[in-house]
Amino acid sequence: GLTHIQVERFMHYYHFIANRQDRNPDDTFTSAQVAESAGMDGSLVRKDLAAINIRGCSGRGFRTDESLEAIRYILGFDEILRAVIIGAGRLGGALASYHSFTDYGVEICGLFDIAPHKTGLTIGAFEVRHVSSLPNIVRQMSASIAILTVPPEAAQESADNAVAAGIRGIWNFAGTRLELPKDVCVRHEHISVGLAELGYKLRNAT
Amino acid sequence: GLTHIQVERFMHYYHFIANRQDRNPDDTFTSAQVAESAGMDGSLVRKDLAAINIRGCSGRGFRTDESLEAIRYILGFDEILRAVIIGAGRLGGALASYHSFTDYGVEICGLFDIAPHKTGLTIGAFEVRHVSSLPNIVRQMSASIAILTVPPEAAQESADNAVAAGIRGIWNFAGTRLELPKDVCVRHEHISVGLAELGYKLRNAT
Ligand SMILES: NC(=O)c1ccc[n+]([C@@H]2O[C@H](COP(=O)([O-])OP(=O)(O)OC[C@H]3O[C@@H](n4cnc5c(N)ncnc54)[C@H](O)[C@@H]3O)[C@@H](O)[C@H]2O)c1
Ligand SMILES: NC(=O)c1ccc[n+]([C@@H]2O[C@H](COP(=O)([O-])OP(=O)(O)OC[C@H]3O[C@@H](n4cnc5c(N)ncnc54)[C@H](O)[C@@H]3O)[C@@H](O)[C@H]2O)c1
Repeated sequence: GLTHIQVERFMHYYHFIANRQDRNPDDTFTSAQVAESAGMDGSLVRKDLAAINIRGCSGRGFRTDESLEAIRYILGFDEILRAVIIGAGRLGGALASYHSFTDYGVEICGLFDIAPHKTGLTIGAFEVRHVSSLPNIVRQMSASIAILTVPPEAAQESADNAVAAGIRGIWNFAGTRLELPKDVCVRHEHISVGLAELGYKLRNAT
Repeated sequence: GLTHIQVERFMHYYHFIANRQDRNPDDTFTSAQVAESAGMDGSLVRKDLAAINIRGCSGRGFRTDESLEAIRYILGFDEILRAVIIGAGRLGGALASYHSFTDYGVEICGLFDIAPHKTGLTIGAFEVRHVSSLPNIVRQMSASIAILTVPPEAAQESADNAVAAGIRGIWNFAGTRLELPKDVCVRHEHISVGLAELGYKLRNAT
């Protein structure tokens, strides 16, 4: 299987390729182009693509459509997983209105909050539900992922509720450590790497 | 200098180390622990740390405080850069209220919007200003980074205004390609890698 770091690299390639504006059916790209956009070595790009049976033609490079399909396949994007968002505040609302998660085969199927005045509000395509209805929705939808966008002090309790409801994967934006059963996977999201890269370039500009 | 991919790895290490709960002044960690958390190879972790003069003591591992300081130094986190946020909607508001950017040496110094009804609203510690005041604030504050959290159709125009005002780095959340002068750097943010990693683990769970 792939390591996290390999998944990260394939996501770099995915975004690079998906953003190619002049994508006609015969569009091609070179490992040098990918390497430059990701600040990587071209040989590692070629090695990763070869590992998923994508090889370039000398003089032409890699085929865009074929590469995108192979990456989607290895990352499982055509196998739909359902996710709930817990915490319908600013960040939760932004994620609920964001359409790109379906590109990765993840469908948001519910948006939850604890504040009574938020229940029933419409955010994007979702009506905010009270957290007490989380177990029912998770079961009905066979949701496997919970996205935590609650304040830090509510994160552990929200994670516990999600796991009790049947959730097996947690994408945690609240920045706190979580105590979780061994069979539950977690990713802590710090929206920061792009900023650190920008900062590095600006601080080291000649 | 570091490549983007190296900056990404140092950010992995930074978050791993910064999150160690039992950090007393003598706290140590092993490359195996870092490798496991990042899904990487331990030897690459050791190679990266050695490149910034951090070496472990056999039997004890790497010193937490020393490693954190060395990573902060190489990434330039003690050199303050100022940033403005353009687009005071859900995502912009969430980023404006988020305190972690100062960990990376980035200070938000203004939050802007085009909608008249948003001007004067308080979000987090900021009073929303109209975009017409962007050039003045950027100059007064010597801001070098613009964070774009506007709708896709407004992204190019917002980038143009920011660059005209003196901005040299753009962190773009709007998902569109941007035409920019050669001396302006850009990072496109797709908050997605953590979700792809979670999805991969769940789809491949044995
Ligand atoms: N880089 C990042 O990862 C990043 C960036 C921005 C914000 N954040 C974090 O994301 C979280 C949300 O930020 P925000 O600006 O949207 O905050 P917010 O205050 O706008 O929203 C939080 C929402 O959670 C709800 N809530 C509180 N307790 C709850 C519970 N037990 N169950 C369900 N809902 C509950 C609140 O009613 C509120 O609507 C915070 O922890 C913040 O620090 C992380
Ligand atoms: N993974 C990601 O990168 C990610 C996740 C969520 C949202 N997004 C994107 O972030 C952007 C903002 O999302 P949101 O949910 O906060 O939207 P939003 O509608 O809540 O906020 C957009 C704000 O931008 C303002 N605005 C419009 N034109 C402007 C201009 N020319 N100058 C200044 N302000 C202007 C609007 O008045 C509004 O307040 C969208 O492009 C969205 O697709 C990206």
